[in-house]
Amino acid sequence: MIIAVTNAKGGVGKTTTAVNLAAAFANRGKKTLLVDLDPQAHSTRCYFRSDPDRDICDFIMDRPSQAHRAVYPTDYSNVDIVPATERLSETAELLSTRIRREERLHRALVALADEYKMVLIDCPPSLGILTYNAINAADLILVPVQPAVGAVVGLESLIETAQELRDEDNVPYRILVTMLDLRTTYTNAIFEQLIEEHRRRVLKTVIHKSEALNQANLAAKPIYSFSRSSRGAEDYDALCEELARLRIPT
Amino acid sequence: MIIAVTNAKGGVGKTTTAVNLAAAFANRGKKTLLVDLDPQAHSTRCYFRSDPDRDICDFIMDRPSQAHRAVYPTDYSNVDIVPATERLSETAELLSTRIRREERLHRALVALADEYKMVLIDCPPSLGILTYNAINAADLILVPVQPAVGAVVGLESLIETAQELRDEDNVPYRILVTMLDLRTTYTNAIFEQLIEEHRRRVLKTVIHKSEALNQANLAAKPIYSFSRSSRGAEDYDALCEELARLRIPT
Ligand SMILES: Nc1ncnc2c1ncn2[C@@H]1O[C@H](COP(=O)(O)OP(=O)(O)OP(=O)(O)O)[C@@H](O)[C@H]1O
Ligand SMILES: Nc1ncnc2c1ncn2[C@@H]1O[C@H](COP(=O)(O)OP(=O)(O)OP(=O)(O)O)[C@@H](O)[C@H]1O
Ligand SMILES: [Mg+2]
Ligand SMILES: [Mg+2]
Repeated sequence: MIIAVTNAKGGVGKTTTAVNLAAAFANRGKKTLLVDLDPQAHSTRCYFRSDPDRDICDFIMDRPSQAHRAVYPTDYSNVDIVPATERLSETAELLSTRIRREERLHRALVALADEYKMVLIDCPPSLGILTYNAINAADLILVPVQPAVGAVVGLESLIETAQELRDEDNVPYRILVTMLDLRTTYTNAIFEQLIEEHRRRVLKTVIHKSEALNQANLAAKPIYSFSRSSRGAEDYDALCEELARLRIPT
Repeated sequence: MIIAVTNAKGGVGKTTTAVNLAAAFANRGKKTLLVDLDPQAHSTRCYFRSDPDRDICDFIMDRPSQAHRAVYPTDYSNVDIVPATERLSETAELLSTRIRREERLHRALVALADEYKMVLIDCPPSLGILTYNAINAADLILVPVQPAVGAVVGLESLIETAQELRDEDNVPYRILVTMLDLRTTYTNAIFEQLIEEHRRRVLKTVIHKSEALNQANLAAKPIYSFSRSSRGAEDYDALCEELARLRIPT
């Protein structure tokens, strides 16, 4: 299953989700590919320490038959990566003028389809050509949403964009509530109201605010290499279970 | 003074800072212009409720003599706004092919220079053509930084970009620590170490994590219209004082 982890809003937990879901699936024996589609390369730093010869730019721009050359194993068993570098910004600009510019990631992933049980795509905080590529490639569009400002407004424009890109009315998306702070009851109540119309798309699993998750990110490690018994590790395990049982389309 | 509020990292408090600093300066009688440079238009929603005839796209793309036509008063005394809309994404793409594409915002602001004591530019979470325009236009580059992942890595590439764009070694930037949570002592300690080499650029004022600030954002209001006696309001007042006394270049 190809999962695009996307939300144009910044800092809502896309990278934390992509990094830790990849590890969670890997822990269950599923061969997993993490595709870093963000020029800021934050998920890359959790799995890859050197300068890659080839990277996401080559993965997208080369012929699909060459895509595998930009895939690297990592130290984390069952996780491979297509690493990002800052030259991805430039590639995104070049991509804007290319034929089939919104489908290139999809074609590269199709070429690798049989090798991976799970593919996780970490998207940048923007609704642009990179995110369009992820939306087109995805079997499931996973939208981390923080109980906070603009959560729903951004969501609706994301869904409209996905409908247009994929030419389908019923886009396969799910909402993941992230960074839930049980203390902020007033904010959470407002958020509950705002999210009501998307209720059946909201996953049962909620990722709670967890300092261990934040520190694991600072240490550039998946939560399972940092604090296996933390709330954050439990939450991503539960999410992994729920997604594994998911049957899409809705 | 023209202040660009920028950081490619998502969710670090750029919008919260632009919105509340604008109000803080306005409260002190300074005529202030808020320029929303983010296609997600989050700072616009705190000051502007209708569909503007002209917006930031016109402000950037038209001749400088026409720039004033995209400026609107708001209900907040002393705050005017150049509102953003989602068509700014498209404009950013068109802008990539235009002459002097990195200087257009600067030229539009020069045309309005005498009318405003303060100009605050809210930037999107990316290091691209829109942020380049803000960096070029700025007297001060204000970088909100959250004690968290990637804080310093992103900072260094931002400074390098600014040096190249402005052709100066000594870029006028300051770091604003945001969303400081006094409970997360371990994270804060790590962050202290990481930020050490930028020590003299870090502002004395720190913005603490404050639920009132988050709720004010949810309610689409500046903190002063929402909870005047909150910690968040105090912090942005203190920041306003510190910036008003700032003498740049360093
Ligand atoms: N459940 C959580 N509990 C505590 N902190 C978290 C949690 N999830 C993420 N964070 C922290 O919040 C910040 C933003 O998270 P993250 O980088 O994953 O978001 P993002 O959506 O990928 O951001 P961007 O839009 O910049 O790509 C990081 O500092 C991260 O460590
Ligand atoms: N000091 C604070 N205390 C508590 N919450 C805050 C604070 N500052 C910002 N927030 C909240 O954190 C989230 C991110 O803040 P904000 O939108 O200002 O960041 P941003 O850098 O503009 O994000 P983006 O990169 O998406 O433009 C919002 O939900 C906001 O309400
Ligand atoms: Mg990210
Ligand atoms: Mg913002």
